[in-house]
Amino acid sequence: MRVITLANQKGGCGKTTTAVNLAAYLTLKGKTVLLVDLDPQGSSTTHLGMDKNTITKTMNDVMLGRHNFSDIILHTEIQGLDIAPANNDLGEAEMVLTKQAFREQILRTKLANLDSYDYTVIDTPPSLGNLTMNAIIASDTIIVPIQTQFFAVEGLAQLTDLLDVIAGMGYKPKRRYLLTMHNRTRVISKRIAESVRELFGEDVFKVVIPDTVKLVEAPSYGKPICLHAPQSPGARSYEELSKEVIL
Amino acid sequence: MRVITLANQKGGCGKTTTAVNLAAYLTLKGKTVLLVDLDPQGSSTTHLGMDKNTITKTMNDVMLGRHNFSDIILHTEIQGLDIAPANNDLGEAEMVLTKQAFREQILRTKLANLDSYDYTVIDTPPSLGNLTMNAIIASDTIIVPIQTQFFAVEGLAQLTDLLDVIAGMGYKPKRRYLLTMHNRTRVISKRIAESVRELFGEDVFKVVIPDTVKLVEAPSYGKPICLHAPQSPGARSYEELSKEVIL
Ligand SMILES: Nc1ncnc2c1ncn2[C@@H]1O[C@H](COP(=O)(O)OP(=O)(O)OP(=O)(O)O)[C@@H](O)[C@H]1O
Ligand SMILES: Nc1ncnc2c1ncn2[C@@H]1O[C@H](COP(=O)(O)OP(=O)(O)OP(=O)(O)O)[C@@H](O)[C@H]1O
Ligand SMILES: [Mg+2]
Ligand SMILES: [Mg+2]
Repeated sequence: MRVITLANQKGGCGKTTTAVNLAAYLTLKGKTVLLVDLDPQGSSTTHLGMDKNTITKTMNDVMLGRHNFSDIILHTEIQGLDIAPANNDLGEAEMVLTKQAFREQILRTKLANLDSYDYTVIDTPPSLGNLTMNAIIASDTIIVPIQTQFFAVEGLAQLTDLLDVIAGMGYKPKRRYLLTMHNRTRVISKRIAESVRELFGEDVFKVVIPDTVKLVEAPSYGKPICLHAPQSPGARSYEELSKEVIL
Repeated sequence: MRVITLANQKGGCGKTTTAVNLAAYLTLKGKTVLLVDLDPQGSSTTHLGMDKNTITKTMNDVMLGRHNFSDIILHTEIQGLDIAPANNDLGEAEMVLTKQAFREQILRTKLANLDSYDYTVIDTPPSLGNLTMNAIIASDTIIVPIQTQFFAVEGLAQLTDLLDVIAGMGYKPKRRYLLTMHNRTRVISKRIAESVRELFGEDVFKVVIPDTVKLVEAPSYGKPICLHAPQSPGARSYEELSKEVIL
């Protein structure tokens, strides 16, 4: 099973949008996929049309050892795409884990027992705490969404430092970078895209996700873009991404 | 002295952009303003053209009692606008404060000794931890930037809950809401704007900040919008905001 984590402590850069739409397109390509929502905001859970306030068993229970994945997994309207949901309760695990030993390997151990999926895609919160640490350590690939806006590159040093610390512990997931919310008419977008490709070379995905309203609308309909607007540029770019990921 | 905090744990919603540009326009209206950067990302510090990696005394020192505001305050290129800078060091205060008593009133006490400014504007990180708690308790007004996108309204409940807890402690700053990154051509923007006005009525500023590239570019030139593109729609909307704030 491949495990992919979306991580970047910069808020609003496209982690949830990418996790949900990549997971959906991997499924359409014939893979079985588990989407793990590890963000107490529960955005991935909401994005797939679930009511996070009525869900009683969440990733909080898995991280605190009260339940296994099989107890909390829900099917979605896309055949082959399941979700391990989250809501605000997950804030408890972030705090409790601070005081435990070996707290950063919980998710890795729990996922090791799950082998009925081809891919696990993990959405993380906009902070570099215990939950994000657990996700990175459980993964073989980290995808870092980078908005093509000024502050986007500034904050990468903190994430890179954390990845280096984790590499020192012996966990060395591949690092891939995805340019998102790209607006071809804006010079700043091109400038940032060029500097990111200079910095990270081949590790940057060839596909660039455009800044497009259909990706903003999709979550309000509780659907991934492949169901909300399958012919749109946003949908095609996430389909491209799924092809590059599978390679 | 009036104290205004920009707060919203949703990342990338325009806290820094609003803090910097509101502070700049208040200064242009003849007020003396201190901009306090309380975000370890140091975005406000960078946005005003400072190199956060060469600054040795920051808000971290003020929050940990090692320095007073007067030891760390820097002048900016706008006459009448000063900044209390931040960088990654500030992450230390967030952690240390967790273990101290009366930790949430430190900023309020430190600001009480400063009376040479008409306004203090505080930028906060995208989380509801000790730093944001300190900023809220020190303030008479909280401005919550709300992007006119789907997830923007979802996460407000957590911030409202925190404000209610703080109100229970006897600190009741006014709550004002600012619609930002508004794109007139997108139906979703209009829908969100309408539902925010229904929810919060008169507490929503009349001015709406448009989604405009000049506001994305300005930080990469280290300048507020009033210097980078003073005639642009983005500049005019922040000037409008400063007028509404002064009223
Ligand atoms: N390519 C895109 N074009 C236009 N808008 C986008 C795009 N990708 C994401 N968005 C919008 O930007 C906002 C932030 O995206 P998203 O929620 O995916 O980011 P995030 O990194 O998960 O945020 P958080 O840090 O809060 O978890 C959302 O309103 C989303 O609809
Ligand atoms: N009105 C606007 N139009 C277009 N882009 C904007 C606007 N306001 C902010 N932005 C851009 O959106 C991104 C996020 O804005 P900003 O950094 O102000 O948000 P923030 O809430 O301070 O983020 P963080 O949560 O990381 O502190 C920046 O790249 C900024 O340039
Ligand atoms: Mg998210
Ligand atoms: Mg900010």
